[in-house]
Amino acid sequence: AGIVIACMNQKGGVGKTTSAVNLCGEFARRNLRVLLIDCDAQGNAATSLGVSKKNLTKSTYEVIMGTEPIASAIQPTNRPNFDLIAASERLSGVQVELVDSDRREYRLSEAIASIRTKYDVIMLDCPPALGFVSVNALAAANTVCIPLQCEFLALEGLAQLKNIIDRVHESLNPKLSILGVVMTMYDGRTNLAQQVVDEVRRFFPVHICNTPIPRSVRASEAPSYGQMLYEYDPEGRATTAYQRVAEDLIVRMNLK
Amino acid sequence: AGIVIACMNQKGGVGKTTSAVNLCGEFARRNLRVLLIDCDAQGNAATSLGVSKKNLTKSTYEVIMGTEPIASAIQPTNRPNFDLIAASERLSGVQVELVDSDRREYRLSEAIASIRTKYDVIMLDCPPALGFVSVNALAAANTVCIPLQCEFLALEGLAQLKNIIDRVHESLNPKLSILGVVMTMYDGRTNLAQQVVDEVRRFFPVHICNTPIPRSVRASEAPSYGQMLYEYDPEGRATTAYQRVAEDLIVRMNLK
Ligand SMILES: Nc1ncnc2c1ncn2[C@@H]1O[C@H](COP(=O)(O)OP(=O)(O)OP(=O)(O)O)[C@@H](O)[C@H]1O
Ligand SMILES: Nc1ncnc2c1ncn2[C@@H]1O[C@H](COP(=O)(O)OP(=O)(O)OP(=O)(O)O)[C@@H](O)[C@H]1O
Ligand SMILES: [Mg+2]
Ligand SMILES: [Mg+2]
Repeated sequence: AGIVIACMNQKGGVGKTTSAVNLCGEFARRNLRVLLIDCDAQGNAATSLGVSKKNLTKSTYEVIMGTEPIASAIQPTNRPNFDLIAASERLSGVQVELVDSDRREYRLSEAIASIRTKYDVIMLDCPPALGFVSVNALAAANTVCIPLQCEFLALEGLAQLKNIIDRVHESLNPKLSILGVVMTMYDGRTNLAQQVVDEVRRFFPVHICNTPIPRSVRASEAPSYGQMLYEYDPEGRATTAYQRVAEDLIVRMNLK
Repeated sequence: AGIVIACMNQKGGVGKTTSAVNLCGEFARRNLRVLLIDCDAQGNAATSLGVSKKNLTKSTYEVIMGTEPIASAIQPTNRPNFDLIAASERLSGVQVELVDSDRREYRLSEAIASIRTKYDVIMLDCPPALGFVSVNALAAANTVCIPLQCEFLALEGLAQLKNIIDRVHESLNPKLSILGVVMTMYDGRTNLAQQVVDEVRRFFPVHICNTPIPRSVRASEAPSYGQMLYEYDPEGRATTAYQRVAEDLIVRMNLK
């Protein structure tokens, strides 16, 4: 049954959506059946894939609230082996709406259970926060992929992120592990980027992926065309870096 | 009495902390008395200013919970006219802890009321979310400063942000207005940046600031030295751009 990966980091703008979309694209091209679930009310995953959010009545919100069966919220992305559950603004209200509800942390996990055998990988694109939706994602996940921007301020939240993963592992989900740390927006022009990578290697020696994703203007342009990197910039440096990371993660998950 | 500015955008990594810190620095150098309140559990404001968070027992969390008087949480930044209330990880728990509490949206507003006359500007650095703390900040604010990254995905959340500002204006805080939209990380190498600026000018014709902040490696290095831009890179393009924006905002607030 499918491996559930939470793509998470509470620091904003570090490349969670870009990593989730492009790693899923690379997994799907290698014939893995992939489902991407957007857990962020901003809904950037659908946009990045050129999937319209007009008339979106069945989204991650309805799945977590339990008002629609998860299977009915699944839509195609027009790439083979690659499905999506899009997010809408409504998702930012679930924390308050479910505050009194029993087993609220397991809503996503229980919903995913019914479709898990249809996919090899289920990726959860998380919001920049450690709130209710992120805890739901960690409770549902087998493993966590941590995109980390090669910038100084991105280091600050690492201990807190590790702490919450440990707490969820102890209380809600004993099978939770860390799959990998993906260094993003690596800018070779500055010493700082390498210093950040060295620091992260000390913090996550086993989990850090060896290939950093370089900062690339084309990576920030691709979403405006609704295209993934291998579609928009097939020979680009960020594209080949994501391909190497995808192959690394496939080996770590024993999916080869 | 002091003008309260919420520095806000639910999109992550768009330059909220960088803008809050550097605009405050420029206001303080022009002899305005400034207080920066970090409303983000990541606590990047203190780090950006070289202020230690060791033994931080009086932070934004205690202020919102009401367990410490706000005056006791104020600390100096070693720059004249510039004080700080730092944030700690504890802040990410307030939404659940205060869910049953009366007038919970007004906690920050009521706390600020007692020190408001000591400052000309009180800046609130918000987290990348539209949750409880952000609503508290909007309820306390006179006006909103919106940093907006010149990238395609940053456009997606604009309508939602405007929507929540309107809703808070109607229900919690009728005096709330928009002070300005600051375009950040403008990269002249790509057409996309100018297209984003043009789009934002259509959406916020009156509020957009004319000077975009250029993308600059030195801007991302300054926090690692605990320095503001005018201290780390006094002649830099991002530094002079923030100076122009600060002067523009001072005129808009009638503080000249
Ligand atoms: N390697 C890269 N080089 C340059 N720009 C990039 C790269 N990866 C992502 N970007 C751009 O940086 C911005 C932030 O990336 P993205 O939205 O994926 O981050 P995120 O962590 O999902 O943000 P949020 O915290 O808001 O969910 C986007 O505009 C994206 O297009
Ligand atoms: N003009 C700029 N040029 C280059 N890098 C910048 C610029 N402004 C900010 N940065 C860097 O971009 C990253 C994101 O900026 P910052 O942390 O201020 O954004 P934020 O919106 O506060 O993020 P969050 O959503 O996590 O609170 C930081 O590493 C910062 O140093
Ligand atoms: Mg995202
Ligand atoms: Mg910030």
